[in-house]
Amino acid sequence: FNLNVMVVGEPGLGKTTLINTLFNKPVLTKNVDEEREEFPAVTVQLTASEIEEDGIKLRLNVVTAPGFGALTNNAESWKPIADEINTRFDTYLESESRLSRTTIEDPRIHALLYFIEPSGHSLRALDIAFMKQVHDKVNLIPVIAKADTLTDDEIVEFKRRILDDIKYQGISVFKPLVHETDDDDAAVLNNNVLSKLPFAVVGSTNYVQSADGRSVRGRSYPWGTIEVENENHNDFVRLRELLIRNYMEELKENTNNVLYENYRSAKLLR
Amino acid sequence: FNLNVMVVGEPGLGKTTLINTLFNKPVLTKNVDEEREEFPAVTVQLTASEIEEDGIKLRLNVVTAPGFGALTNNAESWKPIADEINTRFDTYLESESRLSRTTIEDPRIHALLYFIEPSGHSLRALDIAFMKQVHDKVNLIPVIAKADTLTDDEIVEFKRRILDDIKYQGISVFKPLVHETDDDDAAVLNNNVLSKLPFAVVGSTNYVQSADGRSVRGRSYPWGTIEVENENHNDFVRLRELLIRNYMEELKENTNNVLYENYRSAKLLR
Ligand SMILES: Nc1nc2c(ncn2[C@@H]2O[C@H](COP(=O)(O)OP(=O)(O)O)[C@@H](O)[C@H]2O)c(=O)[nH]1
Ligand SMILES: Nc1nc2c(ncn2[C@@H]2O[C@H](COP(=O)(O)OP(=O)(O)O)[C@@H](O)[C@H]2O)c(=O)[nH]1
Repeated sequence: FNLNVMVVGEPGLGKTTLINTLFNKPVLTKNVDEEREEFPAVTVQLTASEIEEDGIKLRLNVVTAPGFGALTNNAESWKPIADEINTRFDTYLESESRLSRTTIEDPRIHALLYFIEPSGHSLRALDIAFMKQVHDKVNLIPVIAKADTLTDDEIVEFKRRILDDIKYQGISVFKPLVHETDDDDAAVLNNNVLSKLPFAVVGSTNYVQSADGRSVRGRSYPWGTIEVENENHNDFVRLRELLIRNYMEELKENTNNVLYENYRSAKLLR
Repeated sequence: FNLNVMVVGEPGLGKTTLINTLFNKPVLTKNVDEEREEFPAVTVQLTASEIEEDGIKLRLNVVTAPGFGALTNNAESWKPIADEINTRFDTYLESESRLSRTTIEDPRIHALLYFIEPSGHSLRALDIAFMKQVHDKVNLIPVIAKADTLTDDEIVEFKRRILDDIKYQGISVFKPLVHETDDDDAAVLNNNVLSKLPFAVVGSTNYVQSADGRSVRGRSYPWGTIEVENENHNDFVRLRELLIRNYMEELKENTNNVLYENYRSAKLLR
């Protein structure tokens, strides 16, 4: 079992923190250059980790892209990342065509978490340019970073404008399917998941005191404490459900049955 | 009496909100393009307004640069802004040399508020590139935008790293002088102003209920309410003191006696 997640967004949007919060362990660490924000270019890095979910061991591969959005000229930022996605498809394609098929770990990217700066306005030119380059190759899951920057009203407005932009620009984002097994299930999915997309998330690996005295992961400000796992404070729990608990299989199936197939056909036609 | 303030930073950092909060009136308004974040290029805009401080009428000119930091390629973003600063120096230089000197409104930029994204890491390549282009022409006042994104500890760390970057890059920022009239004064200035630079600010034109029931300007979150004018919540009050109440004369004198003089000498030497 392995899960390959790509994490992209400009520096300082809490990507490292969010991944470590999602998997409840220090999967990603910061090196000094990243802290100092010295990025001469965009590079692609891989961090492998073993995590356990529900007693099941899972190999987690996190692909990051330090330097994305960090330069004065970001016009080509998307390229090393798109190349990485393609290379992983090629690796798989090649392994499929070998006569003696050894069971390799699936190298393909199963989900790409794209972090949107909480400007409160709408998508940036860079966001749109990047998402257009990858949306047809990968399950794209845009998230609003550092959601504690926005009030509840601002989040509603911002989500609406982002969805308008996404539609207007013809960008496809991953949409969990509503299985028609149960009307109740469908309703819950709709209310709790679909209507909340794109998720506005907060991450923290620090434990703080909540307002009612519990020790929780969160961020402590002079004016109050935001709790990561409080569904009234942000969509972190919903994102965890989507990525790890309820839709991991769907993400992998979509990668295999749709995204990879499209890539493969396009490649063989050339 | 006029005050010319330039306000620069990428979209969505609360610049419009902060100016309107500082001067307690809707000085700046948003047009639809700015909300939709459609910027084909960087432009320079002027908004003139009359404000009253302590019974004194003041002509406030706010120069903004929509599009700065908004493009995928921001390598040239600084140019229209630096040109504007120079043009205003030239206008003044020309008026000085006319025989019949009519009293024109001083066109020179008295202060440039540069908004830093609250990444928590350090300055961006764009921040450094921009500040290096203007620091010798204008009183540069960097501010950390949307400071409610950062905890108190993160603010201390971030300020320290920003100051390190500024020093390392040889960037001059405006430093209010400690007048040696009074040891107590100097101590207050040091504790309340100098040691808090660069200021981490929050802006809001909305009135909300504070924790103890007062109606204050602030931002209301499910986990608490941040008050703009609470000195324990952010440096807004200190910035207002610096820009409007205590150092306006010093900003203008420095512009006239130092920055303009340097510009003029350099120009006449060519
Ligand atoms: N306000 C806020 N700050 C956060 C959040 N997550 C992380 N941070 C802080 O943002 C800064 C950058 O986080 P980091 O994970 O290193 O960001 P990255 O550069 O995108 O990997 C650190 O000071 C974090 O403590 C969040 O959800 N909200
Ligand atoms: N968290 C936070 N949000 C702010 C602050 N000031 C403004 N905002 C919000 O940020 C968004 C953009 O503000 P705006 O003033 O239009 O930014 P500008 O594009 O830089 O002029 C709006 O939703 C504001 O309500 C602040 O101090 N903190």
